[in-house]
Amino acid sequence: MAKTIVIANQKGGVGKTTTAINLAVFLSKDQKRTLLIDIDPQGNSCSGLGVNFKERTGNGIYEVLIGKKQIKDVILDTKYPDLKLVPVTLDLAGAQVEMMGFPRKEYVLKDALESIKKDYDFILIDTPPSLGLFTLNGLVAADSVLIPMQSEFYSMEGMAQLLKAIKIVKSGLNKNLAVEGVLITMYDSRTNLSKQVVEEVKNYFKENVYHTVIPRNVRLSEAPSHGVAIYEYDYKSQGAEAYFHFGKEFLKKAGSS
Amino acid sequence: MAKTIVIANQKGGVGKTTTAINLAVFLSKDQKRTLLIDIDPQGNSCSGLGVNFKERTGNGIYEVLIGKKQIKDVILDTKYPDLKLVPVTLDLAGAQVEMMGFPRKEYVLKDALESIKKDYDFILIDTPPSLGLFTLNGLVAADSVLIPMQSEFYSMEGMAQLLKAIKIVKSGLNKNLAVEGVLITMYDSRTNLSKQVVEEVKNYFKENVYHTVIPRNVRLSEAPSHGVAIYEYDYKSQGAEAYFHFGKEFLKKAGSS
Ligand SMILES: Nc1ncnc2c1ncn2[C@@H]1O[C@H](COP(=O)(O)OP(=O)(O)OP(=O)(O)O)[C@@H](O)[C@H]1O
Ligand SMILES: Nc1ncnc2c1ncn2[C@@H]1O[C@H](COP(=O)(O)OP(=O)(O)OP(=O)(O)O)[C@@H](O)[C@H]1O
Ligand SMILES: [Mg+2]
Ligand SMILES: [Mg+2]
Repeated sequence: MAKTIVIANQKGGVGKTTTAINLAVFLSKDQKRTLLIDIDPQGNSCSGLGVNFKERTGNGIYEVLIGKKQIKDVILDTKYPDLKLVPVTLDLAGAQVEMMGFPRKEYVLKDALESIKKDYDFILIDTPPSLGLFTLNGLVAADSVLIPMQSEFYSMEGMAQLLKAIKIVKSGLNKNLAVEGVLITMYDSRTNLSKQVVEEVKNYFKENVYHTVIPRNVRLSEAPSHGVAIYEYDYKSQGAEAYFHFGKEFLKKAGSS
Repeated sequence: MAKTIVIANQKGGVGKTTTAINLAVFLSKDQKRTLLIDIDPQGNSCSGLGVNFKERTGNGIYEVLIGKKQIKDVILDTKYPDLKLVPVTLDLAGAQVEMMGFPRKEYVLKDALESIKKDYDFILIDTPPSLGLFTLNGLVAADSVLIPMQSEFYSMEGMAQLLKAIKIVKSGLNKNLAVEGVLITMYDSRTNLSKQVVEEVKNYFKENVYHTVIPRNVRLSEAPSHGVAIYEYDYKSQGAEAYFHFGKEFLKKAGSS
């Protein structure tokens, strides 16, 4: 049975998509059958894996959420044998209003995943930078939440809101929701700010913070324009090394819980 | 009569708030009566100016949007004499669902601003990283849109969606909406990626792109933790110099249109 993990943080640009893609590819290279679901209308998980807009018309998470298609009919292959992708189509942006009237609007993704969970070891869900209906669907469908956290001042500000949202979901819609872990991203060892934020994050989240810290590394921001994960783009880079260590630490922690 | 400018880009972490704060302070220092409205539930424009969560209960943009308060009753002073702030309260996150049933749900902010436009030279609106109802209210209330654009691959991806949303608003809800300009942010002259994106942005937006480019500069990310704009935090930094030049270029362009 798949372990379902939602990658969420309503602060924008903290590395949700970068973590989703590089973790998903790491897991698939470790022979874990992995499914990546992109539920962000921006579709960055798709474009970062080389699946462009044109290939995504009419067959994506939007059609599944409004009940037009089964999830198994929209799953795409990727360059990586053990990694499959559920793309987002541009129409998703309008779905939030459409879904407001659904009786089980928070459970739509969870219900859709029931039929395929047995086919995968891990299901990752990339979410948009908001606490709206799509992220809510991710939190309800997931076993746990992976929180990428940029080492910057504004990131700490948003933590209270995110934890409040997780608590609300845990008290009602998804009683089993746990925090998988907090991953510090874009760390710049030359700045005091990064060191201060890391200290605060460790005080706040204690053992939930991964030991691996992802440094700021331009190769990570170049890889998506080539449609590959960091390991293919530049396996010697600091970014590749960090996401590789994170993958191992993630498996050790996730595998045991 | 105030010129109203909405700062928008649904891609997360591109420098919307950093631009909103540093432009608002620049304008106020140039004796322009300026109002900054924070309509992002994260409230980063507030915290970046030293207005913390506790000071914002019960008196913010949320109360205005649901009709409980007049906008003039929630305007706060800031450290800067000619800069006033409309804060966001935490309840805003829930307002989107509440407002779905309003007859003029896209015009609520525009209507609220009518009564105070004569008191200001500029009104700036900081928006969340999405194309939801709050950003839509900003696009309908504004005369023009200022688009901060990070020099990264995913930023270009989102441009088509943003321009489509602007076009839709222009065709119906706000016929006068114009593009004020595109500001390139977090530029790193050492990387090819930055150069490539800038090239593409200039091809795409032509004379709408500001000549001033904001470099990546850690002092910009440190300033908000002190609750001041970059000019006070470190006026000799590259970040202060860049936002100062941007302010002048902005006034030249905005003043003349
Ligand atoms: N460790 C890193 N070093 C340098 N650049 C990075 C790093 N991680 C991500 N980036 C770049 O920073 C930008 C933001 O990252 P990303 O898009 O993954 O964040 P996100 O949280 O998914 O954003 P959004 O909130 O818009 O969904 C991207 O251009 C990405 O390529
Ligand atoms: N030119 C810059 N150089 C370095 N850091 C910057 C720069 N501009 C902004 N930052 C930092 O990058 C992060 C993202 O910027 P900011 O929060 O202003 O973006 P945003 O578009 O408002 O994000 P959101 O989409 O979450 O609202 C912040 O931590 C900010 O301090
Ligand atoms: Mg993303
Ligand atoms: Mg912001």
